[in-house]
Amino acid sequence: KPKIFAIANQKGGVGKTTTTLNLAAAIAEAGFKVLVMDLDPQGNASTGLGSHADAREFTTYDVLIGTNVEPRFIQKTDIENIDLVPSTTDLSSADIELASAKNRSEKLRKVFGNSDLSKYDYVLLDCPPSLNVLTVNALIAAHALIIPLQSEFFALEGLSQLLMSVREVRDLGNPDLRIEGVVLTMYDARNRLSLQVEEDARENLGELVFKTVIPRNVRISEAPSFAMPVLSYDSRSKGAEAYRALAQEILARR
Amino acid sequence: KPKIFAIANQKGGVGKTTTTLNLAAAIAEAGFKVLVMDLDPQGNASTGLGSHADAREFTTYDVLIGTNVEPRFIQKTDIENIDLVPSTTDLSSADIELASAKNRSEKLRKVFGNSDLSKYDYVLLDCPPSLNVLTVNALIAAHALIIPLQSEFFALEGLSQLLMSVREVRDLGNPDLRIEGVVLTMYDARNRLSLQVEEDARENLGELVFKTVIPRNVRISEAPSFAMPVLSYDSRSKGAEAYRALAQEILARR
Ligand SMILES: Nc1ncnc2c1ncn2[C@@H]1O[C@H](COP(=O)(O)OP(=O)(O)OP(=O)(O)O)[C@@H](O)[C@H]1O
Ligand SMILES: Nc1ncnc2c1ncn2[C@@H]1O[C@H](COP(=O)(O)OP(=O)(O)OP(=O)(O)O)[C@@H](O)[C@H]1O
Ligand SMILES: [Mg+2]
Ligand SMILES: [Mg+2]
Repeated sequence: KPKIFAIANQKGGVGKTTTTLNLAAAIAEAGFKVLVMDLDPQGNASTGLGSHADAREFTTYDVLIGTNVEPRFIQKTDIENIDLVPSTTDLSSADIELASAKNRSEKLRKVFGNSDLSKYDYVLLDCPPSLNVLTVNALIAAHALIIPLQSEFFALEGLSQLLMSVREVRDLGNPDLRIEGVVLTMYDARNRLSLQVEEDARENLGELVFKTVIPRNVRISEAPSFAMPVLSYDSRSKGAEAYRALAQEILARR
Repeated sequence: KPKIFAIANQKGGVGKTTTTLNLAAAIAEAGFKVLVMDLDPQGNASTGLGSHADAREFTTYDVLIGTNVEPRFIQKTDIENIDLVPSTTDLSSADIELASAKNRSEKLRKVFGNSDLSKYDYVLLDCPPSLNVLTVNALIAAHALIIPLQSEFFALEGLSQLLMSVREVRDLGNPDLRIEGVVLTMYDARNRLSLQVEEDARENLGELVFKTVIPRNVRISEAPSFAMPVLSYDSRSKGAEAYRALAQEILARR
């Protein structure tokens, strides 16, 4: 029943976690139930939702080596309508442990198939900055991919690699994987580079690029140190408003 | 003879490539010979030094699966005193190919041991945003580690993971690995978060933190689209000056 989004881009620091957290918060605020699953061993999405590093008894690691998403793996968060499966650095050993398994890339999809996630409307998968086995598992388990694109030169260079990987994933096991959209992040209208990246992206990707653009906004980067999304930290900030607009674009497609 | 630095941090987008490129440029400007080796399949350091994606016949992949750094693997760049071993996405299969090899983590050190790199004073290894086999190879082959630390909350959270990995690498095979230093990047003195991260870093890490701080500077992020370090793109910019100061701190230790 839930729609499963992977938030992925192998380029580092482009706003994957920030988009996962704040899109989840905006969708939850609109009254829909969201499960966030942290597939990054760094555990930033977990921290950003208020999960303490020493209170993560069960994590995404347990999901990947298990058979289904057991209810005890899921933590409540302080935010209404958002639940979390956190991660710790243990998750980086999933890479090695899954390495020898047959169908190692389809593990997460298989586990979702055995799980009852019907209470959720959306599942958001925060991916690490790599096209490793964790990200590939997310791409195979997901219905659609949301690509945060930082408004910088190196980020644009990485986009073609990512789109090639999407084609490979479709051949590998998820022919129905769609691109929900590309969202420009850390956009600064005074910066020529931002305008150039936006122009290039819209020219090459057209409708795939969300109309909503996420501006560079200091309140967004302050929010994680208070262990909450920017929608809770500073509800009227430009960052919060932008993520609400992004959520509306996605919810309108229901 | 050359001093080998790994520039690493598993957190994405913290300025690893930017520091590799511009520190190399500043050291080269001071008259020392530098070899940059791109260990990131994204190939950003290669692009940043003007290497065209379709002109990378030999790459770091050839180094890792070979026995020594053959002269044909090394490209000249447009910058005096800087040579490059570029990378392409082929490098991400090194992960899988090395997976079954014995001593897979020591491959790069072994290759360096069989190579004549005596014409260089410094070798800089740009690492991907992960603690995978590529980064571990760099940490085992290096004399010292330079850690770019973005002045943001999530970046600080990742630092303790990285320092733990350094301890593991020392046990694993490189007991002499030193931390050359932690360099604060994208620092904005008007932003409370930057001041807080600096305070935390200097309090916990003391002398390990370089005196030089790299400011957020738009000229730094524009330079890669002109395929050159900021020292060439805008020599008098705050970004260029900061990387010169960082180089001076490191060169003074010779
Ligand atoms: N729109 C924005 N305005 C200001 N700062 C932002 C914005 N989006 C993200 N940031 C900050 O930029 C940094 C990188 O963002 P984030 O950690 O979400 O990227 P990521 O792609 O998840 O990184 P990684 O590749 O390490 O997983 C963080 O410190 C975050 O707070
Ligand atoms: N001091 C700075 N001021 C402004 N922009 C910067 C600065 N340092 C880096 N950048 C920009 O921030 C982005 C991230 O930097 P960079 O790509 O060097 O990080 P990285 O750690 O190498 O990323 P990855 O984890 O993907 O390898 C780039 O677009 C770069 O141009
Ligand atoms: Mg992240
Ligand atoms: Mg890089």
